[in-house]
Amino acid sequence: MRSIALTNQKGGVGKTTSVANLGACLALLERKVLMIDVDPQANLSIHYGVDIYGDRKSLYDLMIGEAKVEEILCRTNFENLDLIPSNINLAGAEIEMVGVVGRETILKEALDHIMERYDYVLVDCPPSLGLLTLNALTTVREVVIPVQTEFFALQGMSKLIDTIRLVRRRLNPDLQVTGIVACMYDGRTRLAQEVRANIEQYFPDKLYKSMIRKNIKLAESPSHGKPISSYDRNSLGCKDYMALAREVIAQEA
Amino acid sequence: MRSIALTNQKGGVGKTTSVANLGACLALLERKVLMIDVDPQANLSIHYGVDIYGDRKSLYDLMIGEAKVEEILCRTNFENLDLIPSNINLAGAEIEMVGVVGRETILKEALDHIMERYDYVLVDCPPSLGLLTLNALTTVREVVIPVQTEFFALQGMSKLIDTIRLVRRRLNPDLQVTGIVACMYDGRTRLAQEVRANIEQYFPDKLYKSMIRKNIKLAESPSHGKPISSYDRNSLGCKDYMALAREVIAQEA
Ligand SMILES: Nc1ncnc2c1ncn2[C@@H]1O[C@H](COP(=O)(O)OP(=O)(O)OP(=O)(O)O)[C@@H](O)[C@H]1O
Ligand SMILES: Nc1ncnc2c1ncn2[C@@H]1O[C@H](COP(=O)(O)OP(=O)(O)OP(=O)(O)O)[C@@H](O)[C@H]1O
Ligand SMILES: [Mg+2]
Ligand SMILES: [Mg+2]
Repeated sequence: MRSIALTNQKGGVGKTTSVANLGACLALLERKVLMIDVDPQANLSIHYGVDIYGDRKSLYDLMIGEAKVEEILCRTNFENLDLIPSNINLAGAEIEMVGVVGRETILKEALDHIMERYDYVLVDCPPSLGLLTLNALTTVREVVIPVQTEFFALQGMSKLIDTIRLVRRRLNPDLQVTGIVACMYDGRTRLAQEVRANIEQYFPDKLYKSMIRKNIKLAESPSHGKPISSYDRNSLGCKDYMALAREVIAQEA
Repeated sequence: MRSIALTNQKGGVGKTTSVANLGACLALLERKVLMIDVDPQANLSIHYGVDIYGDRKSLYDLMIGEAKVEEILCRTNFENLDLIPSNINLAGAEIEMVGVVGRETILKEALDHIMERYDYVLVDCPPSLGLLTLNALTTVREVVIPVQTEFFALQGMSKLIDTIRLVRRRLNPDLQVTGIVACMYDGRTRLAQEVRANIEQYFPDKLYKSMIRKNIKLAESPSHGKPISSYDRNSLGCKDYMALAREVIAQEA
């Protein structure tokens, strides 16, 4: 079982789009996949058509001990692909957890026993390095960092790497950054090429060869409640995420 | 004096780009402008070339009472344009403030006496609705919401409007949403047109006529430590932010 958090405190870089579509592509390649939405904005849950405004229990209820995993686990319409949804109540957890003993390990404790049933567990994080992201980093063994190839992309990376190191030292000795994925890549601009070259210099061997190009179909698919592999199988977006999925699988060896 | 928070908990929608460039354009139109960076990622500070890794005191020190405003206020290289920078220490403030009495009003108390010296105070917020954003919403009288014309844009708006209503009722009776600005607009895509039509339907009279089109120069200018008006005065990005600045000024009447 591989467990991977997709995190980057910079907003709007492609975290949710990557979990939603990498998850679907891994499932198409016959891996059993669980996606977990740890963002109170619940964009991943929305991406898969979950009604986040209803009174269905979600990740928040699990973290405060008012629901079991089995009650909140959703089967998506796609084979080999399950989802643990979140909703806006999760925003309260950050403040509510501040005083709890072992506050960074609540998620791991709640999920540990079911993660073994999957080949891949992918976690979508909010755009911050607060308690929810710390819980995600304590629950998984791998981190994949989506970056937008724009100027602010590299600014936050050192803080993110520091946080990962701290979590590894104090909470989760197995945690490793196993990849960086360039999202919304537009190879025609000099800026994107420069930022990409910078990432390769600072983080040699971490940047996946597969880059996710800007593709409007990827921005349209969430409004249909589907991943790209179902919304438009022939799009560039789907080709790119399938290539990424194959590259992620190739790391299994 | 007009005080405006640019906030949206959705990440990467153009908050920082809007504060940086609307601020610069208002200054060119002879308004005295103060920009305040309330995001621990300090992208606005970086956008203006502030060294956020040095030991210069910043917003965090002001909020914990270890610096006066006069010590942290920066003059930018641009006339009529000042900046209160932040840095990563500010991330600690969220957790440190949880138990403080009147925790949402710390920023207002620290800034009240200097805001009167300006015609416009623009506040850049982090991508969340936590204590830092609540402090910003308690300090200003107006909210402008940058939205990216993509599917997830409308998802978070109801939570944002609820939070603004709550702050108005409990902490800041003057708080009003005075505008919504469409950022990174690409009029060629059906998705952008649909989302824009949705915004106009849900929030009649709030959407500024001036839309900020996608323009690579806007993404390049932060790496030069300058606003668009100085980096490329003839770019579409500069024309769009100048038009927005004029529209914001026209609301003064
Ligand atoms: N490769 C791509 N091509 C075109 N649009 C994309 C691509 N990847 C993501 N998008 C769009 O860009 C926006 C930001 O992406 P997304 O929401 O996945 O980022 P995020 O990092 O999860 O954001 P947040 O920080 O708010 O959680 C969304 O509207 C999404 O549909
Ligand atoms: N109109 C535009 N055209 C092209 N690029 C843009 C435009 N507006 C913003 N950008 C770029 O898009 C990215 C996101 O913008 P920005 O950082 O301003 O958003 P934000 O809402 O402040 O993000 P965060 O949620 O992380 O604070 C940046 O790389 C920025 O340079
Ligand atoms: Mg997201
Ligand atoms: Mg920003």
